Amino acid sequence: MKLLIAIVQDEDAGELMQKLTRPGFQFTKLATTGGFLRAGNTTLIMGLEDERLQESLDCIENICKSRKQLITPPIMGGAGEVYLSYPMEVTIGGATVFVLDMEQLIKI
Amino acid sequence: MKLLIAIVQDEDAGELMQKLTRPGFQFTKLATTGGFLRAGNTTLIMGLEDERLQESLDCIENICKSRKQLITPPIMGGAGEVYLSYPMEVTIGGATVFVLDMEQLIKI
Amino acid sequence: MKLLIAIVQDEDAGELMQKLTRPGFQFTKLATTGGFLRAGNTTLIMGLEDERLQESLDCIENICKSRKQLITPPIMGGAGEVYLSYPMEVTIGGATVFVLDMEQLIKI
Ligand SMILES: Nc1ncnc2c1ncn2[C@@H]1O[C@@H]2COP(=O)(O)O[C@H]3[C@@H](O)[C@H](n4cnc5c(N)ncnc54)O[C@@H]3COP(=O)(O)O[C@H]2[C@H]1O
Ligand SMILES: Nc1ncnc2c1ncn2[C@@H]1O[C@@H]2COP(=O)(O)O[C@H]3[C@@H](O)[C@H](n4cnc5c(N)ncnc54)O[C@@H]3COP(=O)(O)O[C@H]2[C@H]1O
Ligand SMILES: Nc1ncnc2c1ncn2[C@@H]1O[C@@H]2COP(=O)(O)O[C@H]3[C@@H](O)[C@H](n4cnc5c(N)ncnc54)O[C@@H]3COP(=O)(O)O[C@H]2[C@H]1O
Repeated sequence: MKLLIAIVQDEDAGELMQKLTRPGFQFTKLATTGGFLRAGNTTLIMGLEDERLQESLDCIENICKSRKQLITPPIMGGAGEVYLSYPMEVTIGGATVFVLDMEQLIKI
Repeated sequence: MKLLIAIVQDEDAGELMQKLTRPGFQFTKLATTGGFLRAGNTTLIMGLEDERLQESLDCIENICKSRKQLITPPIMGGAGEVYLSYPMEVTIGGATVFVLDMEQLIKI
Repeated sequence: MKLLIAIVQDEDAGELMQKLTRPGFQFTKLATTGGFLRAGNTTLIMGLEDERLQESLDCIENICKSRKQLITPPIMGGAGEVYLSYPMEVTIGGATVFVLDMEQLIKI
């Protein structure tokens, strides 16, 4: 069994959930926040059989798109001052997926 | 060491947390959402020693009960239309538990 | 690759996120709740290369501090009564960190 943890953009989450549900994938949704941009995103945790791993990754790749975002990050000065740096463009990927080996999936 | 991720129904969460606390289990609670029913549920993450695994599963089995729920799922049509299907009964299990091997549990 | 799950106190979360971002660590933040004190805390999930594990633990140790908290836990009586016990002091550690082996980290 595998445990997938997929961090996706909120804009793709709804469509991804529909795409995964139809072929019978089961998953749980967490409302999370990106560590760098501090913006809300969506994390799906999904337990699945080894043989369905590629199929689930295909769903994610099919739906989740890279996007660019312009940010003006504050620069934290030494004594608590904050400076504004130049605007910079950040690319947020379609999805970041962690694949872990799962010893047991128990339904109680 | 093992990492347990237990997805349980909100109705059982409070009682389960009390049941786990008394014998000294430690855990962290996440407010999550079921991917299919889109209803709120509770996920507990629990690091524990291998020898206490069965005891924790017994607590979960003792408290968490299966429930039936009637839903009328929308059917998404091809061009964005939404149709109402017949009401259907879904069984939500007491708990879904993932058991993962944990390399280290570090207290800082 | 490793997956780190670090449960830290809210008071340290902001500073820890800055400390981790500067050397290029990437992580996702979850708003969580401690199972015992039922108070809000912060969980960071971080996928990283094996060779950077110690560096990330050093960041956490550097920022996250133990704190004491006085609580008066309710005692749940047999038939639903609640009694107040004596105030007791609980030490909340700087951080609880789970280290798991991650099979794959996939960027889509
Ligand atoms: N320390 C840093 N220095 C400079 N630039 C940085 C950076 N951390 C992130 N970025 C950039 O900002 C984008 C958004 O990151 P954020 O942390 O908000 O949101 C992230 C985070 O929530 C999650 N994520 C990505 N890699 C992760 C990892 N190794 N562990 C945990 N979460 C991760 O996926 C979201 C999208 O990540 P993605 O890599 O596509 O896109 C990232 C990356 O292009
Ligand atoms: N392999 C897995 N990975 C991650 N999380 C998992 C999981 N298996 C179960 N869960 C979590 O546990 C909740 C209860 O699942 P259960 O299978 O008992 O009860 C399920 C099942 O009877 C049914 N169901 C779920 N997904 C379905 C699907 N794709 N097609 C048809 N029925 C589905 O609806 C009930 C509620 O599902 P919901 O998704 O709202 O809520 C799920 C989900 O949050
Ligand atoms: N093995 C594990 N698995 C999952 N999450 C874990 C964990 N160990 C710790 N945590 C998380 O880290 C927080 C701080 O735990 P710590 O052990 O430093 O500090 C703990 C500990 O000193 C004490 N405590 C926790 N559970 C206890 C229990 N069952 N009986 C007596 N004292 C307990 O209360 C403090 C706050 O606990 P709280 O549960 O509110 O919050 C916990 C919990 O969210």
